[in-house]
Amino acid sequence: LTFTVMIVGASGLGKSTFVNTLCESPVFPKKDYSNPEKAAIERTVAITPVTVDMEEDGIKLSLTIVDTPGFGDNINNEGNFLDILAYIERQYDDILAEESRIKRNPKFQDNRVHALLYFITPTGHSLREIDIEFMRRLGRRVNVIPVIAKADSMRPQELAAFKKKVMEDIAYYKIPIYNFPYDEEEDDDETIEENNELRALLPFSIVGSEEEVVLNGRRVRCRQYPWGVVEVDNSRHCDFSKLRYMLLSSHLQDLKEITHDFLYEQYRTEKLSR
Amino acid sequence: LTFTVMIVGASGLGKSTFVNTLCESPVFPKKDYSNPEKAAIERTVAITPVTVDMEEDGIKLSLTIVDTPGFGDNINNEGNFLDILAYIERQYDDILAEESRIKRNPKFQDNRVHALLYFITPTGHSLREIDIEFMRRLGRRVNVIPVIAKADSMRPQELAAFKKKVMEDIAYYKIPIYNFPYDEEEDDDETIEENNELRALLPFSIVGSEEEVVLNGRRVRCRQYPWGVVEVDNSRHCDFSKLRYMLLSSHLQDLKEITHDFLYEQYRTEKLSR
Ligand SMILES: Nc1nc2c(ncn2[C@@H]2O[C@H](COP(=O)(O)OP(=O)(O)O)[C@@H](O)[C@H]2O)c(=O)[nH]1
Ligand SMILES: Nc1nc2c(ncn2[C@@H]2O[C@H](COP(=O)(O)OP(=O)(O)O)[C@@H](O)[C@H]2O)c(=O)[nH]1
Repeated sequence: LTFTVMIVGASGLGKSTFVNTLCESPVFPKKDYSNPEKAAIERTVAITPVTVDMEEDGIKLSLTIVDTPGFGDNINNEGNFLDILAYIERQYDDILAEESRIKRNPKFQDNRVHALLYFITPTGHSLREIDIEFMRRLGRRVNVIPVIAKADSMRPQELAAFKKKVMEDIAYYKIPIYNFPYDEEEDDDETIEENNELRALLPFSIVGSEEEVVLNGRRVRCRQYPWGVVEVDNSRHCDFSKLRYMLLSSHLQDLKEITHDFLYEQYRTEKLSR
Repeated sequence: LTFTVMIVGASGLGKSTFVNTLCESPVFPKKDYSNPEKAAIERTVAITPVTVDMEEDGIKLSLTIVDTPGFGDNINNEGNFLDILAYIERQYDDILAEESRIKRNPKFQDNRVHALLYFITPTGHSLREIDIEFMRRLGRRVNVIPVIAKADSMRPQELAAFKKKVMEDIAYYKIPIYNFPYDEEEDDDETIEENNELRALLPFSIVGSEEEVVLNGRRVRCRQYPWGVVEVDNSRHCDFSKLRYMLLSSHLQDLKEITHDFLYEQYRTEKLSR
């Protein structure tokens, strides 16, 4: 079983930490920013896929994570956006080329991006122009799943209000996102219920941590502050565990199917009609 | 006694909350983002000074706060920067014009900016290109005091490491900031010691809050999370009280003198030599 997820958002929103938390291993080691010259070089690293072998519910999963250079950090960010879009479309072009070959390539690998996690800066206000622009343009090519980064910087009422505003912006600006579709005819009540519950949580609030602490006898992934401890897997603290379950388990297949049957087909039609 | 401070940084970094916390009154009411159309309009509001009458250590202070539209939110941010620089220079131009008048204007008001608080996004990495560029260019015209916004989103070791990296970047990129200068000859040991302590805290970590809660019988300004309570005035939680004291009390005079004797003079020389 294979699955590819791309991670997009400004530098410092906890994306590397999230990936390491998701995969339960240091997939992206801590970058070295201690040296300003080195930091400048690290910032311009290109888009790099990394594959991790995992097991979910007893099923082996080869998960490919595509990290993207922190965007939104520059005075002008159009270049970053175009690189990301080009990467996504290149994987579609490879499929297109392979489809048209008379002699198939037996070693061919499908590297299409099945989901793009877009990390929203927890401003507490509404989506920024850069978020609207990027999600709207990327949403035509890939399943965009908006997440609120560093959700532990928001109080519960701020988080609830922010989620509501972000979803209003997404509707208002007609930003296409993955919204847990179901088939009234085909899906059973339990599936419909699950989809409604997950959609109601959007955008998912994320807290990531590679630190483990023993709390009340259990090992817990958390962020320890002088004033308290935020638990990654505690659904009263954030939606991390729900996001992980839907991405790697319950909705993995649907994300792949939509990519193949709809998003890829859309690209193919547009490209062949030019 | 008058003093003007400008507040600069991306939207959602808690700038309005900080001002309200500093002045202990709702100087900047909560903006209305509930309506996407309204939010878009609010975002483009121009640079607006607001004056608040306060009392510090029994001394009456007329504090002018200059809010700037959230910058760094756009795909291209050069326009925002130019507006801020233009505002600062316009106040110098007014002084220049008044200096040259034969018949003085008795109602003339000195609106020069004495300190600019630059809100750094708490990424945990290093300064972003936009921070380096803006602080370096603004630092030539005004006393720039870097502060780390939403410091409660960082664990103590992350905050200490980030402060260190930011100061290394400031040195490496030669960013001029207000760094608590003292005169070996003129200043007494206590003043030198105080300046060294304040400089060692840079950039100041900020947490703001308009909410008050009773904790252990005292009224405390704080942010209440499900996992604990962050106290604004607790120096183990952030540097807010130290920043407030130096800005409105101990270093107010020095910031005004540097603005008048050095930064304004620099501008005047450059402008008259063109
Ligand atoms: N408040 C908060 N900080 C986090 C979280 N996850 C990571 N961080 C911290 O944010 C900083 C940047 O994290 P990193 O994963 O390198 O972010 P990236 O640049 O987006 O990859 C580090 O100091 C992390 O420890 C989180 O969920 N909440
Ligand atoms: N974590 C954290 N959030 C804050 C802090 N100060 C304000 N906020 C929240 O951040 C959001 C934006 O605050 P606001 O003052 O409007 O930011 P501004 O856009 O920079 O003026 C609101 O939800 C605030 O409650 C702080 O010190 N820490």
